Amino acid sequence: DYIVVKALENGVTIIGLTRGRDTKSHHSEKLDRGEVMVAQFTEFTSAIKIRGRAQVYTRHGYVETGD
Amino acid sequence: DYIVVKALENGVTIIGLTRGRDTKSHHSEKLDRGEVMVAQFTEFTSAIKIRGRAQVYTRHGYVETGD
Amino acid sequence: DYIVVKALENGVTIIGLTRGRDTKSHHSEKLDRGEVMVAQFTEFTSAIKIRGRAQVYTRHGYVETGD
Amino acid sequence: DYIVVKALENGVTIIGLTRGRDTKSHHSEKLDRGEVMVAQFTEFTSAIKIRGRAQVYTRHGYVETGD
Amino acid sequence: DYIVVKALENGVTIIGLTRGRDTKSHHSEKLDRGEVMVAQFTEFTSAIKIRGRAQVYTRHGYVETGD
Amino acid sequence: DYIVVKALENGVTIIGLTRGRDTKSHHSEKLDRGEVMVAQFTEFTSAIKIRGRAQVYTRHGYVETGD
Amino acid sequence: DYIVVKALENGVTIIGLTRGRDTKSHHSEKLDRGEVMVAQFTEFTSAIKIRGRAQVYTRHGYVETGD
Amino acid sequence: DYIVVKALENGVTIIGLTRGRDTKSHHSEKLDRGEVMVAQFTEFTSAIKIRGRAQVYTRHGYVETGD
Amino acid sequence: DYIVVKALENGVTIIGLTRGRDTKSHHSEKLDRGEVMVAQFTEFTSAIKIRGRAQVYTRHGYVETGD
Amino acid sequence: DYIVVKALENGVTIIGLTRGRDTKSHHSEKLDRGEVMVAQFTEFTSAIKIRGRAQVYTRHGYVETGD
Amino acid sequence: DYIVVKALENGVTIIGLTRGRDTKSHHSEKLDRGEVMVAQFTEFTSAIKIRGRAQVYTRHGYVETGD
Ligand SMILES: N[C@@H](Cc1c[nH]c2ccccc12)C(=O)O
Ligand SMILES: N[C@@H](Cc1c[nH]c2ccccc12)C(=O)O
Ligand SMILES: N[C@@H](Cc1c[nH]c2ccccc12)C(=O)O
Ligand SMILES: N[C@@H](Cc1c[nH]c2ccccc12)C(=O)O
Ligand SMILES: N[C@@H](Cc1c[nH]c2ccccc12)C(=O)O
Ligand SMILES: N[C@@H](Cc1c[nH]c2ccccc12)C(=O)O
Ligand SMILES: N[C@@H](Cc1c[nH]c2ccccc12)C(=O)O
Ligand SMILES: N[C@@H](Cc1c[nH]c2ccccc12)C(=O)O
Ligand SMILES: N[C@@H](Cc1c[nH]c2ccccc12)C(=O)O
Ligand SMILES: N[C@@H](Cc1c[nH]c2ccccc12)C(=O)O
Ligand SMILES: N[C@@H](Cc1c[nH]c2ccccc12)C(=O)O
Repeated sequence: DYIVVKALENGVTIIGLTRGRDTKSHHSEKLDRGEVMVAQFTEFTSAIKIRGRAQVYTRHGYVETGD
Repeated sequence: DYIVVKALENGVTIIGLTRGRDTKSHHSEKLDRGEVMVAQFTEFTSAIKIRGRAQVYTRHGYVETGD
Repeated sequence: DYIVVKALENGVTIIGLTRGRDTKSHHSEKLDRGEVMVAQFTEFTSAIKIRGRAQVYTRHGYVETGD
Repeated sequence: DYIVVKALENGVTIIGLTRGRDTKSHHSEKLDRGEVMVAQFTEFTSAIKIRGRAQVYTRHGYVETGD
Repeated sequence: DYIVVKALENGVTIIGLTRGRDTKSHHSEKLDRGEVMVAQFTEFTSAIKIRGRAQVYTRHGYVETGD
Repeated sequence: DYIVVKALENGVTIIGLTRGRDTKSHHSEKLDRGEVMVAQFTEFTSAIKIRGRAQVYTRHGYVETGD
Repeated sequence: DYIVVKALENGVTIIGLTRGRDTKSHHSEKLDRGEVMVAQFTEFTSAIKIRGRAQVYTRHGYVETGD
Repeated sequence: DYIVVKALENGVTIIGLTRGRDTKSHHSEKLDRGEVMVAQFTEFTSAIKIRGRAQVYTRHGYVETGD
Repeated sequence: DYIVVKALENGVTIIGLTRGRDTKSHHSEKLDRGEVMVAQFTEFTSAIKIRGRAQVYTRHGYVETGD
Repeated sequence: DYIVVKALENGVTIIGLTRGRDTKSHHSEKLDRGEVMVAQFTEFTSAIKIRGRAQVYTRHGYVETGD
Repeated sequence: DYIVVKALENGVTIIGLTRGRDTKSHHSEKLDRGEVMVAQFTEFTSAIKIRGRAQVYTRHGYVETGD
């Protein structure tokens, strides 16, 4: 399972949150405008947060982040 | 399996409830307006509660939290 | 597998019933109006009861609790 | 696999029948009008009987109990 | 896998036939008019017979028993 | 996997043929008009024969036995 | 996986061919007009031949044997 | 997985090719006009060749052999 | 998983390429016009090449080889 | 699971990010205009980033990278 | 899982990239105009690159390589 994120502006951040008892960010990937990241859920990542203006495609459909 | 939550206002809270005999909150993730969180069910999280105004996308469709 | 419940009034209760030989409530989660809970079936929960006015989304469709 | 039952009157009964060589009731859950129960098949429950006026949603569609 | 049976008259019988070398009835569940039984195939039940007027819902569609 | 058979006349026979090197009948279930049998393939049954006038529902659709 | 065969005349033959290095008939089941046989692929049967006029329903659709 | 072949003329041949390092014919089944063969892929058969005029039904649709 | 190839001319070649570190042809099957070959991916075959005029049916649709 | 990327200009980069505790680039594949790369998620790759103008096809639909 | 490539000109190259820590080409298969290659992902191939004018069919749809 993965999600697809396309940045609509510079500085979009995709934050991987840790799997396990604690929930904290283990990695923040910065995307420039137009870049796309396709990110899986993994042994280390059980939640993903997206900041900034972006298009997000998931199994449950499409949603836009940002205002 | 995961759910997708987009905050429609600041201070939306996504609360992870513990798997197991007890049911209590192990983590509350705060979202600002426009931010999106994609959160799995895991070894530690078997129920999720959402407070504040947000859009929630799940396998069973779309629902809005808040009044 | 999980179900999605949105409270349409304060005091909606989501009751987890125990898996196993006995069937009793191991947890009652209270929801305020507008809050949503997404709850899995688990090693401890094999039946779920919902009291109060709420929207319930499951694999078999949508149903409203309350009068 | 689970079924969804919404009580249309008070006193609706959801009866869990035992898995195994014998078939007898191990639990009867009473529902008040408007309450919903979502119940799985389990290690202890291989058949479920519903008495009283209720809406029943299963993998094979919708059926109403009662006259 | 399960089937769903709604009795359209009193005295509808759902007969569980034994899995294994022999095929005989290990249990007959009586339904009153309007009652519903949802019954799985199990380690002990590999065939089910329905007598009397009833609605039967299975993976292969709907069929009515009785004349 | 199972098939569903509804008898359209008395004396409809559902014959279970043995799994294994030999193919012979291990059981013949007689149905009266209007009765329904839902029968799985099992460790002992790898083929099923139906005699008499009946409706047969399988994964591959509907077929009527008899002339 | 199984196929469904309905005989449209007497003497329709359903021939089970052996699984393994050799391919020969291990069983020929004779059907009378109107009879139906539902036959699985098994540890002993990896190919099935049908002779005479019959309707054959498989995962890939419907085909009629005979001229 | 299996394929379905209906002979449109006498002498249609269904050739089983061996699984493994070598690829040679281990069996040729002759069909008369109107006969149908339903043949699986097996431990010994990883490719199948069809000669003569016939209808062939597979997971990827329908194709006719012969000119 | 398999593919289906129907030769539209004589001398169509279906080439099995080896699975593993090396990629070379382990077998070339010649088809005459109108013949069909249904070929699986196997322990020895992880790529298949088709030369000459033919119809090719795969999980991803239909394509014709040749000019 | 894989994604498909077609470069719409020279110098499109497909960046494989490492699976595990760290998230860094283990490989950058350069594509010239018109070239296509089909890339799986693997033991070493749990996220993929795409820079430059390209068409990206995933399980969740189509998205174009670049401005 | 496999992809299907049909060459629209001579000299189309299908490049297998190695699975594992390194990503380099382990094999380049040359196709002449009209030839088709059906190629799986394997223990040795976790990414595939296509150069030259060709039609590419994958689980996510159709795309043409080349200008
Ligand atoms: N550490 C948490 C992260 C998480 C996943 N889903 C969540 C939902 C809500 C809060 C936290 C989470 C876990 O693995 O379970
Ligand atoms: N601790 C509970 C949490 C839970 C999951 N689903 C529920 C439904 C109702 C109440 C509690 C729950 C469990 O793992 O089972
Ligand atoms: N303790 C019961 C709970 C239950 C599940 N499904 C039911 C249906 C009816 C009555 C009780 C139940 C069990 O695990 O089986
Ligand atoms: N004890 C029975 C209960 C049952 C399941 N399906 C049935 C159908 C008919 C009668 C009884 C049953 C069993 O586990 O098999
Ligand atoms: N004892 C039989 C019951 C049965 C299942 N399917 C059948 C079909 C026909 C006759 C009997 C059966 C068995 O387990 O196999
Ligand atoms: N004894 C046979 C029964 C059978 C199943 N499918 C068949 C098809 C044709 C003839 C016989 C059969 C077997 O288990 O394989
Ligand atoms: N004995 C063969 C039977 C068979 C199955 N599919 C076939 C296709 C062609 C010829 C023979 C066969 C086998 O098990 O493999
Ligand atoms: N012996 C070969 C047969 C085969 C299967 N698919 C093929 C495709 C092309 C050529 C040969 C084959 C194998 O098992 O792999
Ligand atoms: N020997 C290669 C064959 C192969 C499969 N898919 C490919 C794609 C490109 C080039 C070669 C291949 C392997 O098993 O992996
Ligand atoms: N190293 C990370 C890579 C990753 C996957 N999905 C992510 C989402 C956000 C940030 C990093 C990631 C992991 O395997 O989990
Ligand atoms: N060696 C890499 C190849 C690869 C697969 N998917 C990728 C995406 C981007 C870059 C490289 C790759 C791996 O097995 O993981």
